Amino acid sequence: MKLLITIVQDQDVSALLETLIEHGYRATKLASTGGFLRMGNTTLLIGVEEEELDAVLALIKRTCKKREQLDSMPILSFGRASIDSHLDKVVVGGATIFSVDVERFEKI
Amino acid sequence: MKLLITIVQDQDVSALLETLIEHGYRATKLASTGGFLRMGNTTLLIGVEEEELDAVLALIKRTCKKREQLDSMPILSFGRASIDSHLDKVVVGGATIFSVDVERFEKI
Amino acid sequence: MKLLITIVQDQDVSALLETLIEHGYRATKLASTGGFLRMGNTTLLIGVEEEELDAVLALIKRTCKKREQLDSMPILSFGRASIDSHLDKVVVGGATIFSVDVERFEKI
Ligand SMILES: Nc1ncnc2c1ncn2[C@@H]1O[C@@H]2COP(=O)(O)O[C@H]3[C@@H](O)[C@H](n4cnc5c(N)ncnc54)O[C@@H]3COP(=O)(O)O[C@H]2[C@H]1O
Ligand SMILES: Nc1ncnc2c1ncn2[C@@H]1O[C@@H]2COP(=O)(O)O[C@H]3[C@@H](O)[C@H](n4cnc5c(N)ncnc54)O[C@@H]3COP(=O)(O)O[C@H]2[C@H]1O
Ligand SMILES: Nc1ncnc2c1ncn2[C@@H]1O[C@@H]2COP(=O)(O)O[C@H]3[C@@H](O)[C@H](n4cnc5c(N)ncnc54)O[C@@H]3COP(=O)(O)O[C@H]2[C@H]1O
Repeated sequence: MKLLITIVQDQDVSALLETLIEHGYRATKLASTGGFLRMGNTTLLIGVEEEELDAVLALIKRTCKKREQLDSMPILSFGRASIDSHLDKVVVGGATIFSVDVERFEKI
Repeated sequence: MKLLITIVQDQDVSALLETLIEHGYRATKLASTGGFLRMGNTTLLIGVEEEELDAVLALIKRTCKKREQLDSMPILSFGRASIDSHLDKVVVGGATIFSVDVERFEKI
Repeated sequence: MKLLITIVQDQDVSALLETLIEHGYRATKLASTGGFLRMGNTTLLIGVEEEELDAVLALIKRTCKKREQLDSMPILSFGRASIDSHLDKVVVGGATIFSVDVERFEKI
């Protein structure tokens, strides 16, 4: 069993959950915030069997899109350094995925 | 040190936290949502020493109950496929527990 | 790649995020609650390369402070046992950090 800790943009969550469920996968949704843009995003916990990992990653790739975030207000703008004007266009990836090994999985 | 990522029903959270604390265990609570039923549930992070794992799992088993969710509106009902009427009764388990190995634990 | 699951006090979050970003690190913020004091705190997910781990831990140590929580109402006070009066002062650490190994890291 592997646990995918998957950070996606809010706009892709409902389509991603729907396709995961249709394929019989399970997921838990946590509301989160990006550290840089300080905008809301979503962290999904997706527990999958090892042999399902590639199929789930393919579903995520198909559903989650890269987007350009215009007029972003990254965290630095309130800090010590004034930000460079070219930061007004930040590309946010479709998904950031950490796969960790699950030593023990229990359902009660 | 192991980290238990434990998804439980909201109704069991306060009893579970109380019994964990009484036994000297520590936990952090995150509000979450089930991917299928899209109902609120709770994800607990519980960091325990390896030799405490079985005792903590036993506490979770004693406290968290299976429940039938009637008239559920699983995610598919808004999707392409219309859901089968027998889905109006979904059994939700007491807890789903992922135990992952903690390579390094620091308290500052 | 290691994933640092880092629980900090709300008061230190914005300074910590700012210094992480300035040093080129990335983080995701999750609102959480302490199991004992039932007060809001913050759980950060920080994915770092293994050779960056010590530097990031040093940043966290510099930014996150221990604090005394006065007149706390730990969870037991609503439970079966009435709490001992000396619990009216609880020391909350600057950060609790679980470092887990990331078997596979993907950005889409
Ligand atoms: N220190 C920095 N310097 C310059 N540019 C920076 C930066 N931190 C982030 N960015 C840029 O801003 C985008 C949004 O980052 P944010 O932190 O708001 O939102 C992030 C964050 O919530 C999460 N994330 C990405 N990498 C992470 C990591 N290593 N650890 C934890 N969370 C991560 O995924 C979201 C999307 O990340 P993505 O990389 O696609 O897109 C990032 C990246 O293009
Ligand atoms: N694709 C699917 N097809 C048919 N039935 C499905 C399904 N996904 C979920 N169910 C059923 O619906 C119940 C509630 O799922 P939900 O996703 O809302 O709420 C879930 C979810 O938040 C979490 N969870 C369970 N397995 C997970 C996994 N492998 N990865 C991540 N989260 C999981 O634990 C909660 C309770 O799960 P539990 O298995 O006891 O109970 C599940 C299961 O009986
Ligand atoms: N069963 C118990 N008996 C006696 N005293 C107890 C206790 N549980 C907690 N405390 C004390 O209360 C402080 C706040 O705990 P809380 O659970 O609200 O907030 C905690 C919790 O959210 C998290 N945390 C700490 N250890 C954890 C673990 N092993 N697993 C999961 N979360 C943990 O970090 C926050 C700060 O923890 P820290 O240790 O610095 O500070 C703790 C500790 O000094």
